[in-house]
Amino acid sequence: MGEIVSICNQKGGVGKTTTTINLGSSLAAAEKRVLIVDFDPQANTTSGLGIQKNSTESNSYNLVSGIGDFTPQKTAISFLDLIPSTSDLVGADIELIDTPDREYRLKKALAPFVENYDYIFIDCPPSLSFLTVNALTAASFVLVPVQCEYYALEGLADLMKTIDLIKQSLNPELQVSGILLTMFDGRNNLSHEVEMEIRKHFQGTVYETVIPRNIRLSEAPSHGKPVLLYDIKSKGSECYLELAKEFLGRRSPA
Amino acid sequence: MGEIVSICNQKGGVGKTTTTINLGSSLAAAEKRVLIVDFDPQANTTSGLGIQKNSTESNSYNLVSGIGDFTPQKTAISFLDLIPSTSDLVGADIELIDTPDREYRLKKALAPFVENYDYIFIDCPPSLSFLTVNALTAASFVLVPVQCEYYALEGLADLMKTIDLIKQSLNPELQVSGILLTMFDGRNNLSHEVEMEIRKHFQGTVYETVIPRNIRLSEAPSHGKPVLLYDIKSKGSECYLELAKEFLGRRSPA
Ligand SMILES: Nc1ncnc2c1ncn2[C@@H]1O[C@H](COP(=O)(O)OP(=O)(O)OP(=O)(O)O)[C@@H](O)[C@H]1O
Ligand SMILES: Nc1ncnc2c1ncn2[C@@H]1O[C@H](COP(=O)(O)OP(=O)(O)OP(=O)(O)O)[C@@H](O)[C@H]1O
Ligand SMILES: [Mg+2]
Ligand SMILES: [Mg+2]
Repeated sequence: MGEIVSICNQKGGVGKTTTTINLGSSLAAAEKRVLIVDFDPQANTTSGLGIQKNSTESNSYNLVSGIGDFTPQKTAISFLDLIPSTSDLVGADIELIDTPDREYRLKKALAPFVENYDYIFIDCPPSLSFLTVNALTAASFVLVPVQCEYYALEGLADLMKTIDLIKQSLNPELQVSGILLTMFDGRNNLSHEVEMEIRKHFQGTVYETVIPRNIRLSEAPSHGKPVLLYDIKSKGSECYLELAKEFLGRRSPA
Repeated sequence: MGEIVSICNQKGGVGKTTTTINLGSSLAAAEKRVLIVDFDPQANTTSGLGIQKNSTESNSYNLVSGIGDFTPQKTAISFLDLIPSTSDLVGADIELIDTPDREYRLKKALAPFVENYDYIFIDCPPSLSFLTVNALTAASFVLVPVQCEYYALEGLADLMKTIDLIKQSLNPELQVSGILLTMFDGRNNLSHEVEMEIRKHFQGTVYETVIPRNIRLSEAPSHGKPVLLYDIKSKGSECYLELAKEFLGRRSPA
């Protein structure tokens, strides 16, 4: 049965989209069946996989509004499908405000797909709004990318409280799959200090794999490809393959 | 009369908070009276200026809800005051959903402060939600920081459309003060390509001053200080002082 994993952090620019695309495609390379849901109206995951925004009816807005017959889109990577985003998603929270089950819309909408995939990843927008609450309610795991910078560190405690609240009120099965350190720059103290601080405070929930700052990761999206296809020899690609191994290792039955 | 400037971009992590703090404090160093409103529930501007979040009644949630008697907080920098943020701000859009003038709350709330300051800067969250719409409705200018990366470039066209919509429907006076290129890294092609692309498409609205990627800018917030106080000799500090000069130059009567 497919496992739903939300990639969340309300702090902006911490590597949510980059992790969704590159962890997703590394698992697909290992022939795991992966579905990615782009749940951010910015649609960065959609364009990072080379797909036009607003180009199909089977998009994440129609998914959560319960409209239409659904076929996820194939991508250039076998074993990796996508439900693309659309700018309509911006209005979803206001439109669905009076719906009785508004927080469970995504969970219900994804139920038919769970048996066709091993993993379903949801890329979230940088906020704690309706879309992110829906993603956390639908998921069994949440993966939290954290940039090795001060503001990202500061926001982590708030995010963990929010995850706890969702676990208590909307989704008792929700567990933290792990905190992922991103954009680590070994040449500066700040990255080392932030890593130390996070490993101390969140012992046991931090991935061993650390994603370094690597220019290939920020070039790949302009070619509409995951870094695995753009430059497999790069440090960025190597580290996301490492992460995929660790991610699978954490899941296999103890 | 004080000019209200919103610092906006729905793309996360592009340097909105860093620009609000460092442009604000550079203008204060030039003895302009500056008020900063932290309108992001993450409260990064608040902590970046060394002030505790949720520590005062005169916060941006009470400002927009119309509660209480207001005195902006003094900061460690003379001529620079702050209306800090609080996590309560997360709920403001749902709470004020039925208020008739919901988009004009901030504009009305800031009116009494306009004659006491030369500039009022509003740091926005990474979204196009109620808070950002309020900030764009209150402002006479909008300054758009853009990271020199692909996703930030991609989102710019959408943002400009949104600004146009606000200008037509809610705030006819709104003008784009300028697009500011941030985290520019001269060693990589991507930064140069993005700069070229933006200067071509948005001719005339891009600041000449470019903010380089500079480690001092990301270290300063952990000391609760603008970069001017943390390391005045740094490239980051120099460039924000340059920006302040250019910002003032654009404003003086032609
Ligand atoms: N390890 C890395 N090294 C270098 N650049 C990176 C790395 N990870 C991400 N980036 C770049 O940094 C920027 C921010 O990353 P990304 O867009 O994935 O973050 P996000 O959390 O999804 O942002 P948002 O909050 O806007 O959704 C992007 O331009 C991306 O290409
Ligand atoms: N020019 C720069 N050089 C190096 N680091 C920078 C620079 N500008 C900002 N930063 C760092 O990059 C991160 C993102 O910047 P910042 O938080 O100001 O962006 P933001 O747009 O306000 O983010 P959000 O969308 O979450 O509000 C921060 O950790 C900040 O310290
Ligand atoms: Mg993203
Ligand atoms: Mg910010």
